[in-house]
Formats: sequence, C-alpha cells, structure tokens
Amino acid sequence: VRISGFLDKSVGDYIIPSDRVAHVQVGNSLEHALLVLTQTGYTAIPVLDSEYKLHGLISTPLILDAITGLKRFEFEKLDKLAVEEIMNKKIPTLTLDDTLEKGLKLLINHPFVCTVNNEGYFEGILTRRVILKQLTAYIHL
Amino acid sequence: VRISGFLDKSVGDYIIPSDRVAHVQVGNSLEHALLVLTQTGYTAIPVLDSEYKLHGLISTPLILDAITGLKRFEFEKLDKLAVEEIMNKKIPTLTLDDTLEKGLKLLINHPFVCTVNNEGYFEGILTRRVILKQLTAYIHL
Ligand SMILES: Nc1ncnc2c1ncn2[C@@H]1O[C@@H]2COP(=O)(O)O[C@H]3[C@@H](O)[C@H](n4cnc5c(N)ncnc54)O[C@@H]3COP(=O)(O)O[C@H]2[C@H]1O
Ligand SMILES: Nc1ncnc2c1ncn2[C@@H]1O[C@@H]2COP(=O)(O)O[C@H]3[C@@H](O)[C@H](n4cnc5c(N)ncnc54)O[C@@H]3COP(=O)(O)O[C@H]2[C@H]1O
Repeated sequence: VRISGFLDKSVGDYIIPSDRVAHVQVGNSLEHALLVLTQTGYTAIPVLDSEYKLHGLISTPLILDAITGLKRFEFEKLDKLAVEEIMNKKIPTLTLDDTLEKGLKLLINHPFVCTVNNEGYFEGILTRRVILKQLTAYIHL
Repeated sequence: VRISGFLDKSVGDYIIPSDRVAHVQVGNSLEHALLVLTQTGYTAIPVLDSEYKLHGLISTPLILDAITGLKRFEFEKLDKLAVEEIMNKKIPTLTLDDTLEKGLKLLINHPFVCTVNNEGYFEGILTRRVILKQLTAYIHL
C-alpha cells in the first residue's frame, strides 16, 4: 500500500530545480558545451534557448561522435559546430504534476528526464539517483 | 511481501556478463580509452588487467579533466597519459551472491557497479537500468 502512495506523488516534489541544473544555449559552440560538461562533471545536460525553453540534450558521446574522423579526433571542429546541429531533440519530458510512476517508467531508459511547463519552459530535471533514493526509503517500510 | 522477495534475489541473476561489457586495459593510452568510449557510446567503463582483474573505472569526465589546460583542451596529452594514471580506483564492488538490496543501495550513487569473484576477477556489471526495470515490474504487483 505504501508503494502506491509513493507512485502517486508528483514529479514536482522531487525535481532538481532549473536554477541548479547546468545547461547550454542552442547557439553555443561544441567547444563551449564540452567546457561546461568538463567543469560540471556531468555527461549530459539540457539545451535551452534565451527564453529558457527546452530544445534538446547535449552529451559527451554526441560531441565525441561529431568530431570522430577516419584516422583521428578532429578537435578543430569543436569551435565550428553549434550545439543545435548535434543535440538530441527526440527526448521525453514530464510536467510538474505528472506522477512519479510516469517518471519511473521514463527513467528506465533515460538517466534523467526534463520537466517543462505547458508553454515548453524548462523547470528542472528528475534523475535516477533521486528516484532510487526515494524508492529505497519506501521499500524499507 | 513481493518486494522483499525481489530484494533477496542474487545480483548474479541480473548482471550484464563480462563478455558483453566494453572495457579497457590498465596500460592503454587515454586516446585508446576515448576511442572505445566513443565507439560504444558509454560514458564510463571498467579498467581490467591482462588477467581480467578489475582495477578501476575510466570515464569521459575523468579524461576531459586530465586534458584540461589553462586556456584550451590539451588534446596532445591523450597519447602521453595511461588509463592507469587517471582511472578511479576507489569503487564499490559486488559478488554474484550479494543480494539485490545491497546492489540497489550502491546504485543510488553509482550508475553501475562491477561484480568480481573472491580473487578479484571481473564477472560483469549491475546497472541502474536493469534495477529500475525489475523494480517497476515488481511494484506493479
Ligand atoms: N557532482 C556530482 N555530485 C554527486 N554525484 C554525481 C555528480 N555528478 C555525477 N554524479 C553521480 O553520477 C551519476 C551520473 O552522472 P551523469 O553526469 O553521467 O548523469 C547525470 C547528468 O547527465 C544529469 N544531471 C544530474 N544533475 C545535474 C545538474 N545539476 N545539472 C545538469 N545535469 C545534471 O542527470 C544525470 C543523472 O544524474 P544522477 O544524479 O541520477 O546520477 C549521477 C550521480 O549519481
Ligand atoms: N547502447 C545503448 N543502448 C541502450 N541504452 C543505452 C546505451 N548506451 C547508454 N544507454 C542508456 O543510457 C544510460 C546511461 O549510459 P552511460 O553510458 O552514461 O552509463 C552506462 C555505462 O557507463 C555502463 N554500461 C552499461 N552497459 C555497459 C556495457 N555493455 N559495457 C560497458 N559499460 C556499460 O553502465 C552505465 C549505466 O548503464 P544503464 O544501462 O543503467 O543506463 C544507460 C542506458 O539506459
């Protein structure tokens, strides 16, 4: 019974709020994105526009793939390509009043899921770490 | 009741076996490691020796950190540094007969955990994806 109490909770109570989420802008270069990923230590982060709308995700695998040449890494491409050209645009999203059950299902295949409001403005992320931490607390009834 | 049935199961029944896990060797260069990470799309993989013993983990954030200079990325360092010098050696491990409960607790803070046998030989990894998939099946009683 307790576990269904957990699954009905709202995503909004468990997200990392947008002001604490590292992100880059659509027009940034891959070099800038790689710098932010390196400085934060994250392997993937959201891509927003200047109005804070969500456009996709950029990650170290996507950047490395984009600069892989036949014989070597073509690092000189980093400041020639924009995040917008490489980012993953086909990503699931949640809203703040979605249930944790819906979030849990998406987290099976995604390390984190972005939450947006009805107009597409970015509000934060739900992560596997938070869900696992909460689930562990709940199942030790 | 069913959930404790799940937590008592053995890690060994849920790991990705070693022959399906991408890895590098302690003596490989960072350039080789970056190539393997790029080709597989993974952000972190185990580091083994020639006898298949586990020594640590290497990841894109660790490699990027190692080549970050004051003004730019020092890509020329990639073929001068060895995985052994940069890898994370302080990692938790599981054995095949550990319970999923023990695995779940470690997965809160680690995207995957390596399993080894009593002599330290690598046997596979337990991932957050597998645990989340199994947990979701169990809680929908
Ligand atoms: N600075 C740090 N302090 C403590 N633990 C750290 C950490 N950096 C990474 N980790 C641990 O490693 C996991 C994977 O990080 P990764 O960057 O690949 O994958 C992360 C990253 O891509 C993204 N993420 C998490 N927090 C973020 C933030 N504040 N800003 C932007 N992206 C974030 O969500 C993914 C899943 O995050 P989650 O927390 O479930 O899982 C994290 C967390 O358990
Ligand atoms: N080729 C692929 N096909 C389908 N989904 C993919 C995928 N590559 C990544 N993903 C998805 O992205 C998650 C994070 O991948 P990441 O490489 O950062 O983090 C991975 C990676 O560092 C490592 N890993 C997983 N499978 C591996 C393997 N066969 N060999 C080596 N390392 C592996 O364990 C971490 C957690 O894996 P997990 O499956 O929980 O979580 C994976 C999975 O949900």
